[in-house]
Parts: sequence; structure tokens; C-alpha cells
Amino acid sequence: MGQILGLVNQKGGVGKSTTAVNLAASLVACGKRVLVVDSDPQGNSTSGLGLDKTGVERCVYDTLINGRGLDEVITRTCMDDLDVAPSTIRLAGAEVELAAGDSRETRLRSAMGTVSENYDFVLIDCPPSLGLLTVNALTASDGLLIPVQCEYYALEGLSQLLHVVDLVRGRLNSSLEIIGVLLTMYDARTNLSSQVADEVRNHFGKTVYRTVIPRNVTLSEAPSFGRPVLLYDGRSKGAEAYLRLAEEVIGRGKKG
Amino acid sequence: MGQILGLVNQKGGVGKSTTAVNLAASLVACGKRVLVVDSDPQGNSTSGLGLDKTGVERCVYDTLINGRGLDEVITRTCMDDLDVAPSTIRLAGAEVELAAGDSRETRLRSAMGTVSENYDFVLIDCPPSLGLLTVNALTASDGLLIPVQCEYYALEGLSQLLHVVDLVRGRLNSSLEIIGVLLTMYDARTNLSSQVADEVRNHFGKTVYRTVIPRNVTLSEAPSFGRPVLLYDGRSKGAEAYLRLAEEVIGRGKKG
Ligand SMILES: Nc1ncnc2c1ncn2[C@@H]1O[C@H](COP(=O)(O)OP(=O)(O)OP(=O)(O)O)[C@@H](O)[C@H]1O
Ligand SMILES: Nc1ncnc2c1ncn2[C@@H]1O[C@H](COP(=O)(O)OP(=O)(O)OP(=O)(O)O)[C@@H](O)[C@H]1O
Ligand SMILES: [Mg+2]
Ligand SMILES: [Mg+2]
Repeated sequence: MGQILGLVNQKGGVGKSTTAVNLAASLVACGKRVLVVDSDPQGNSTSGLGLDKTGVERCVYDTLINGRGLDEVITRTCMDDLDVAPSTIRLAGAEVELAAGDSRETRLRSAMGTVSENYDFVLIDCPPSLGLLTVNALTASDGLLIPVQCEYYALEGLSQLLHVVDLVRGRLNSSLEIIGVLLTMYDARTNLSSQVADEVRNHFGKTVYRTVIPRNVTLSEAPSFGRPVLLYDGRSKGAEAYLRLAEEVIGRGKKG
Repeated sequence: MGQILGLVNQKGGVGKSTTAVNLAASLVACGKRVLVVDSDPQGNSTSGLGLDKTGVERCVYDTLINGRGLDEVITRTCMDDLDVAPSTIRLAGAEVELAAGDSRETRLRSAMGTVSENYDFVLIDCPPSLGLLTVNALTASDGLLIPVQCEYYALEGLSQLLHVVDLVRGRLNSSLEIIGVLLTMYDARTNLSSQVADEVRNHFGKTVYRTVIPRNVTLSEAPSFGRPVLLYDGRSKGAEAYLRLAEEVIGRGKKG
């Protein structure tokens, strides 16, 4: 039974998509089967895994609005054992359409069906907002992985995010827990990064992953080749960090 | 009659709030009176201008949902001639409440009233989405300033953004134009930055500001002191870049 992990943070540009793509590839390198669900209309994790969005026919929009099962939209990526439920520009209309319909928060969970049994991990990439696309991911997830950029502004939205997680746990998904908080874009040359990292560790304690993702240019270059950093430059600091993270995520994985 | 500029881009973390705060301060340094309207529930530009959000009573939420005029929520900042219509956590509920009401796209424009006559520039900071908070800003604006981070993923969402701008121009705000595209977080040490910059210039031509904002740590340190970079480290490359940008923005300002 695979663990379903939502990658959430409404602060923009903190590394949600980069983590979805590179953690997925690293988990595969550790022998796991992984599915990435791209719930962000921007479709960055879809293109980061090598898909040409203009060529994609079925996408996550079809599961949320047209009632298709997630298994009907899943497609292969540039790596074996790594599949993706892609996003296209059509998803941009979903937020408003969901608001007008019924069971608007549970569509993704229903569409998931037994799909997670075919994978060891399912990673859901979310847009930078706390709207219905993200709430669907929170409702469908077993646990959450919260990327936090080592910057001052990134601290401000965390209490809002935790508030929404509590609401969803109370009304829609009672077993939802925060599996880990991931420090991203850590720049060892600045005091700011270590100050923010200390603040996050004070607040979240052991929930913060030991692995810290450094700011590393290979992580921003790899998407332009449609490859996870492991396939673009496997010896880079960025690739090494995500491999270490994968081992930690497996260690905290589902028991039994 | 002040020019109302919306800072929009649904891609997260591209420098919308950083530009709102620092362009505003630089315009003031050039002798202009400026208002920043913070339409993002994260409230980064509110805290970046030195306000303690927990102490704020009236905010943009009150203009969008409770029918108050924008002039009733405006407050001073750490700089003379620079005012802000702040955001608080209450704004997080606005998107859903707007969707349920009438004239949901034009509330900010109505609330603006004659406020823009008291300023030379009004800058509206937007959240990283194309939902109703951003559409309200597009409807209320004379023109748009689009920050684009010099990274590959930042290119992907531009066509969606332009599509929404066209829709708003067609149905809600016929005089809306793109005043400028701003390249941000340019890192001269990487090929990626110059490749992305070239691509953006090929697409937008002269609309791209000559001023390019470099990646500069003072820009991410200044918010933790609640100060624009001009007051935090006025001789830094970040401060100099936003001063040059202010001169360009004034040059492209309203005629007459
Ligand atoms: N550790 C890193 N080092 C250097 N660049 C990084 C790193 N992580 C992410 N990036 C780059 O920073 C930008 C933001 O990352 P990303 O798009 O993954 O964030 P996000 O949270 O998914 O953004 P959004 O909120 O728009 O969905 C991207 O251009 C990405 O390539
Ligand atoms: N030129 C720059 N150099 C270095 N850091 C920068 C620069 N511009 C912005 N930053 C930092 O990058 C992060 C993202 O910038 P910012 O928050 O302004 O983007 P945004 O588009 O407003 O994000 P959101 O989409 O969440 O609203 C912030 O932590 C900010 O301090
Ligand atoms: Mg993303
Ligand atoms: Mg912002």
C-alpha cells in the first residue's frame, strides 16, 4: 500500500515542484515505484519529468471535473518505475468549476481509488495557494511534506498553512499528518539561511528532515532538459541531497 | 492622476512582493508619492514595509468584502510619502467569499474611488494565482508590471497569464496594457539566466525593462528588518537596480 504525500506550501517558489520531480526520481533510484500527481495548472512537474504538455490528452483536470479515474490519466515519464498524472492548461479552469459543484473537496481522493496500491509512493505537487486544488490534495493525502525556502518571507505563511491543515484534518481527512518539513535553497554563504533554518527547527523540531537541500544551479538547469537532476548531473550537490532525502522519506514511510 | 500598476505573475516566488516594496521606496526617493495595495493573503509586502500585521485593524479584506473604501484602510509605513493598504490573514477567506457574491471582479476598482488621485503611483501586489484576488487587481489597474524570474519554470506560465490579461481587457478593463516586463534574480554566473533573459526579450521586445534586477542577498535580508533595501543597504546592487527601475517606470508613466 503506497504512501500518498502532498507537497504543499502556499508561498510561491519554495521548491514544491523541484522536490516532486527530484524526490520521485531519487525514490526510484532506491528501488521504489513512484507516481507524481501534478495538481498545479502551471504544470512544472509535468514538464520537469520530460512530458510535452501540448501533446498530453488526459490530465488531472479530467479526474477532478469529468469524473475519470486517476488510473485513466497516468502516463510514463523519462524514467522507468516513475509515472505521472499530468497537468495541462485546462486545469486552470478547475478551481472555479470545483467551487460550483458538489463534493468539491473529495474529488481527487475518489479518483485515486486503488491507484496507490500500484506504487510505493504517490507525490502530489500543489499550486501556491490554499484553494480547492490544494484542499483536494490535502484530502487525498496520507501525509504532507512541506518545503520551506530558507528566506524570511517564507516563514510568514506557515501559520496559515497549519491552520488549513487542521481544518482539513477535522472535517475531511482525520488521519492527515505532517510527515516532514524540508528546508530548501539553503545558501551556506548567508546568515539569513541559517537564521531561518534555526527558526523552522525551533518551531517544528524533529519533523524537520535532517537533509537540507542547498541552493544549487543544477536544480534549476535540469528542468530545461526535462530531466530530474539525477539524470542531468548525478554527481551534483543537488542530486546528492535529494538521494539523501529519499532515504529519509523511506525511513519515515508507512509502517506495515 | 496617479498610475495604477498591478504586479502580477501566477508563478510563485518571482519577486512580486520584493518589487512592490522596493520599487515603491525607489519611486519615493525620486520624489513621488506612492501607495502599495497588498492583495496577497500572505501579506509579505505589508511586513516588508515595516507593519506588524497582528496590529493591523482594517485591511484590503474590508474593501473587497465589507464594502469599505480603500481610503479607509490606508495607513502610513516606515517611509514618508509611502502608504500601504495592508493585508492580514483575514484576506485568505476573500477568494471564496468573492466567488459567492456579485460584481466579484470589480470590487477593488470600486473601492479605489478617487484614491489614486492622491498618489503618483499605486502598486498592487498580487498572490501567485489567477483567481479573483488577482482578477480584481487586473480590473482596477491602468497597466501591468510582470516580474519574471530568470529561471526555466518561470517561462511556462506566461502564456496563461497573457490569456487571462486578454480576457480581462475584453470583458472588464478595456484600457489594460502591459507597461513592462521585469527580469528578476538574474545571476550573471549562470548561462541559464542569460538564456531565459534572451527568450523573454525575444517574446516581449521593448516591453522588457532595460533594468535587470540581479540576485542579491540584501534583497532577501531587508524584509527581516521590515525595511525596503534602500533603507537597509542603500549602496547595494539590489538597491541600485530598483532605483534605476524607478526612473524607467517614471519615464513610461502616464502621459498627461
Ligand atoms: N535547491 C535549489 N537550488 C537552486 N534553484 C532551485 C532549488 N530548488 C528550486 N529551484 C528553482 O527555484 C525556482 C522555484 O522552485 P519551484 O518552481 O520548484 O518552486 P514551487 O514551490 O514549485 O513554485 P510554485 O509556487 O510556483 O509552484 C525554480 O526555478 C527552480 O528551478
Ligand atoms: N533579486 C533578488 N535577489 C535575491 N533574493 C530575492 C530577489 N528578489 C526576491 N528575492 C527573495 O526571493 C523570495 C521570493 O521573492 P518574493 O517573495 O518577492 O516573490 P513573490 O513573487 O512575491 O512570491 P509569491 O509568489 O509567494 O507572492 C523572497 O524570499 C525574496 O526575499
Ligand atoms: Mg510548483
Ligand atoms: Mg509575494
